[in-house]
Amino acid sequence: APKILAVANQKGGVGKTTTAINLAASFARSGAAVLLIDLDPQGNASTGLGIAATDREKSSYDLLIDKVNLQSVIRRTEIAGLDIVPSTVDLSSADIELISNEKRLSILRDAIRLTSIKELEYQYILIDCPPSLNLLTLNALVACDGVLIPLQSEFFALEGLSQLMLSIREVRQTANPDLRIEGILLTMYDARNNLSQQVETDARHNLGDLVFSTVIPRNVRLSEAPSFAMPVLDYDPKSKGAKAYLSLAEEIMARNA
Amino acid sequence: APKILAVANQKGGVGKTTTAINLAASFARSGAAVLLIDLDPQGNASTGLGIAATDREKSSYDLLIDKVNLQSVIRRTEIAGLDIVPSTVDLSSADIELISNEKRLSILRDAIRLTSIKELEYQYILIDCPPSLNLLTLNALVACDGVLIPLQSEFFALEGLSQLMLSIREVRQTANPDLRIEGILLTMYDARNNLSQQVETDARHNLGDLVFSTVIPRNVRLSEAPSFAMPVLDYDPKSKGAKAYLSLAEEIMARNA
Ligand SMILES: Nc1ncnc2c1ncn2[C@@H]1O[C@H](COP(=O)(O)OP(=O)(O)OP(=O)(O)O)[C@@H](O)[C@H]1O
Ligand SMILES: Nc1ncnc2c1ncn2[C@@H]1O[C@H](COP(=O)(O)OP(=O)(O)OP(=O)(O)O)[C@@H](O)[C@H]1O
Ligand SMILES: [Mg+2]
Ligand SMILES: [Mg+2]
Repeated sequence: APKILAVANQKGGVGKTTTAINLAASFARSGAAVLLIDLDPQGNASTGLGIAATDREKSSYDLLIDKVNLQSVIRRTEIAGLDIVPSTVDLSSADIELISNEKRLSILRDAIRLTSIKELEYQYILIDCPPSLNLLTLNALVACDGVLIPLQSEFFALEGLSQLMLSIREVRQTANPDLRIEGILLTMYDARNNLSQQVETDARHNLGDLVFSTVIPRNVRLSEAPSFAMPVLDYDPKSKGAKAYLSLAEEIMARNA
Repeated sequence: APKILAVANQKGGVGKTTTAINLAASFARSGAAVLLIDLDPQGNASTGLGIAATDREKSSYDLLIDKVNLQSVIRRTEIAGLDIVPSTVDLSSADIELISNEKRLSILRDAIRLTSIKELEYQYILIDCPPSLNLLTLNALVACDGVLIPLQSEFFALEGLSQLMLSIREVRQTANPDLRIEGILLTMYDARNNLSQQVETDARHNLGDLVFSTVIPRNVRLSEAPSFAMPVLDYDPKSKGAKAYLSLAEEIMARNA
């Protein structure tokens, strides 16, 4: 069965989408079959993988609201081995539209599980979440096996972490007993900057092994790549950003071997 | 009457809170009486101005959900001339709690307007919004005179701008006819980086005078200041970040003179 990872953190701009795109592409580069589900109404992961905003007839909105079959909203990307379920801005009304649905927290889980596993020959399914602990992120937490938490090496980013950990525990106790933290990923790390070093020391001290040994450095090639609609692995394979995400993929694959 | 500015952008991590805190402090430094309303459940603006998470008995949650008087949730900060309405994580359930309230979009506007203007001797009221176009941000758009849009000098940030402009137009047509865009503020600008220059060129070309002439440079002192619970003006008054926000305050005051 595929390993389902939600990339989540309600703090904005911490590198969720950048991690979802480049980790998915790194898994695919190592030969795994990967599906990326874009659950953010901003649709940055879809854009970053070359799906134009006008070309998203079928999207994660249909999956959650119209309960269509997962297979019908999956499409190929330019990257071999990497498929995507794109998102549109319609998704931003999901909270309101699903308010009276008693099973509103497990719609995504059921959509993935209903599809016969034989059809879903993916080794990894990644879910890119919006910057909020809303119904969309909760659906991802209920559907997934593990949560990957990008942690920007900044003061405000640390502040939100305990709230996120509380929400994860609540979902584990009420809806998804197998939910665990896949790991905490330090992002936009700048070795010359005290704040980054301090955040890393604090995180490793308080969270120990939960923190990945791989650290993603601040690297302008990571922020340039999406404007060319490609992962950094294709945009600049020799960059520090590309190497860091490949090493993250290896670290996760080794943990799950 | 006070000038009410919402600091909003659904894209995460673009500098909303950093702008709300430091612009408010810069207005106060120039002698204005300022109120900052924290409408983000993350409570970063409250933390950045020294209100501990355990010390927020009265908050913007009470204002929206229990409809208490605005005066009762206002408190002083360490900064002369700057008061705050702090926020707590309870605010994250506002969408759901207010779903059946027909006037749910104008609760904040009514709370501000109900308070007799004589009592509210503020020249500026700033509202820090969460990274979403949800009920909290819509309340800010309905309550305010102008929207200040921080625009990170990055590709993904440009992508969300047209959606935000559409939402602003919709609020102007349905709930707040006087709503206008106070300005678009380039943030985390790095003059050595092509992407920053490109975003600036695009923004000034497409949006013209809407873009403030003041640009906020990427400056580590801005991200260090909140860990000392103070605006950058007090943490490092000679820094590029402090000078930039003072110049923004002057630019806005001159536009509104
Ligand atoms: N390691 C990095 N080095 C440099 N820039 C980065 C890095 N990671 C992400 N970025 C850039 O920082 C910005 C924020 O990253 P991203 O959009 O991935 O965060 P996010 O958490 O998905 O944001 P949101 O909360 O809006 O969904 C983007 O413009 C991205 O290109
Ligand atoms: N000009 C700047 N230079 C350097 N760092 C900055 C600058 N502006 C903001 N930051 C840092 O970048 C991070 C994101 O900024 P901030 O939290 O203000 O954005 P936001 O839009 O309020 O985020 P959210 O969407 O989560 O509310 C913070 O850690 C902040 O300290
Ligand atoms: Mg994102
Ligand atoms: Mg903020």
